[in-house]
Amino acid sequence: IIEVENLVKIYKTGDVELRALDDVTCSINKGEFVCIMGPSGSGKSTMMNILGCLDVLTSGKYILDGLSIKGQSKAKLADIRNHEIGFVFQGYNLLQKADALENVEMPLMYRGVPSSKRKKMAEEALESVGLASQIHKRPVQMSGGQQQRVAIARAIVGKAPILMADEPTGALDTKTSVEIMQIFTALHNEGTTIILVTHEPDIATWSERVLRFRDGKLVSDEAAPKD
Amino acid sequence: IIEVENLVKIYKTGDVELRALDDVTCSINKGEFVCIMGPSGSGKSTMMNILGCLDVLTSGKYILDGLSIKGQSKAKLADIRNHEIGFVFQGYNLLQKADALENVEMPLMYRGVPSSKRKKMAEEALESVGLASQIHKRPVQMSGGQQQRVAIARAIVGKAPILMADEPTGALDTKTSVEIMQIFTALHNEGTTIILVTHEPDIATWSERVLRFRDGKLVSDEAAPKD
Ligand SMILES: Nc1ncnc2c1ncn2[C@@H]1O[C@H](COP(=O)(O)OP(=O)(O)OP(=O)(O)O)[C@@H](O)[C@H]1O
Ligand SMILES: Nc1ncnc2c1ncn2[C@@H]1O[C@H](COP(=O)(O)OP(=O)(O)OP(=O)(O)O)[C@@H](O)[C@H]1O
Ligand SMILES: [Mg+2]
Ligand SMILES: [Mg+2]
Repeated sequence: IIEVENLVKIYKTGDVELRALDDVTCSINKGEFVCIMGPSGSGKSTMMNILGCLDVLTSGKYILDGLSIKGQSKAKLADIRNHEIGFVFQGYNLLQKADALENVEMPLMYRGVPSSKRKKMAEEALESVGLASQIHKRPVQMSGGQQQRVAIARAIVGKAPILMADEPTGALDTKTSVEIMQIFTALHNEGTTIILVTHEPDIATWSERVLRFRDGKLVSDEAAPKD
Repeated sequence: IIEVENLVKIYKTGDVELRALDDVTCSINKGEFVCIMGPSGSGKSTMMNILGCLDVLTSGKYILDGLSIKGQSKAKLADIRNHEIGFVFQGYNLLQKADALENVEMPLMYRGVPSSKRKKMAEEALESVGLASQIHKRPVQMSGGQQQRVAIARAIVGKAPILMADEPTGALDTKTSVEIMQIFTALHNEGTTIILVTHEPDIATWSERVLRFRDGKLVSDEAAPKD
């Protein structure tokens, strides 16, 4: 479902050019559960942002579900994001002025889901991540792990075919992390393709395959370690 | 150095009153290395914000280095924060318009440290957390773990007697986390009192004592687990 070929992403800071992604080639099949790992600054979020159609590649190819992403219009990319991909951001990216329920309803609003159905789906998503009592709070009124779970609820509410999650358990205790991974596993069993960035080897054991990055390069592609 | 007695913190959301901290009593000695653990939403950051003089308690006592914190003026609290405490926020709280170097210089600026000395100390702090090549980048140009390390550098640059860190390794890979914990251990050996919130049992083994929270209550106070 995802094919990446010779992917390069360059950032310029002043005169300095940094190859945040350096000639990455890999493919992910429909329904796979893949983990991306690597040191801080190795290019994981940059990779996720390009796969999630949130950022443009500098050179190389990215084919998503048969469609070449390079050169697509902003409107087309937004359309793909709204229908094909559920995305959990490393920094959550919640709307500060909206409450948890409104934040989770957002992707459904973009798809034109009617208001009462939208509200019910959002409530169920928040309940599934343990936030039933928090739905009318704004992000600033919530703990770090609660905000992270709102971001997760927003990414799963639409049951998009691809779930991309950038360190979704970073702010969560072990018990809550396991509950989230159980939700992801259930989605995977229903056919969702999952791409998850994590630093934690325990989390990686829930996936089938680990792609390791270092200094913008893909350095290994192996079966996930077992428990 | 820190004494807390019957500490209560209540948040009101609409008509709902939440006891984010519920009758907490404990004391921390000068030079101790303490970990605070507990589930998401259990009150850890709320506790840190009160200890760090960033938030006011609803009722109870908080004595810091012999001084009763309740009722102190905003100016006095700011003064204490600038001289006594280095604080790593769970959400980093970096100035988005300033670069890494300027962010780390901030606490030294508040203390009136002259510009050239300030710059040198900030560079050394950033170098110690592995960010020598990132000092002129703004937060939005950095990875999650790099931003977290800028927040850490800012908290240690002034060598304040108390270091408070709210999940300082949440966005870091294992190797980088170990480097950070080695820095904290070195500071501890120089006499710094350290209070660290973490979800990760591996990080807790670096401390001497673990305070566990659940639903705003302090439920256990024990020696840290060994490796
Ligand atoms: N400004 C606020 N208004 C209302 N409720 C709040 C506010 N800040 C925090 N809370 C609530 O207080 C409780 C404790 O929050 P706190 O941030 O201390 O948790 P935590 O233990 O740090 O969690 P995490 O591990 O997720 O960071 C949570 O239920 C949270 O929703
Ligand atoms: N907008 C930008 N401008 C300049 N450099 C950037 C920008 N965004 C990211 N970078 C750099 O690209 C490199 C890769 O960043 P990326 O966010 O992909 O790392 P990461 O693997 O997700 O790290 P972490 O585990 O810390 O989140 C880093 O060195 C970072 O500083
Ligand atoms: Mg990242
Ligand atoms: Mg917290």
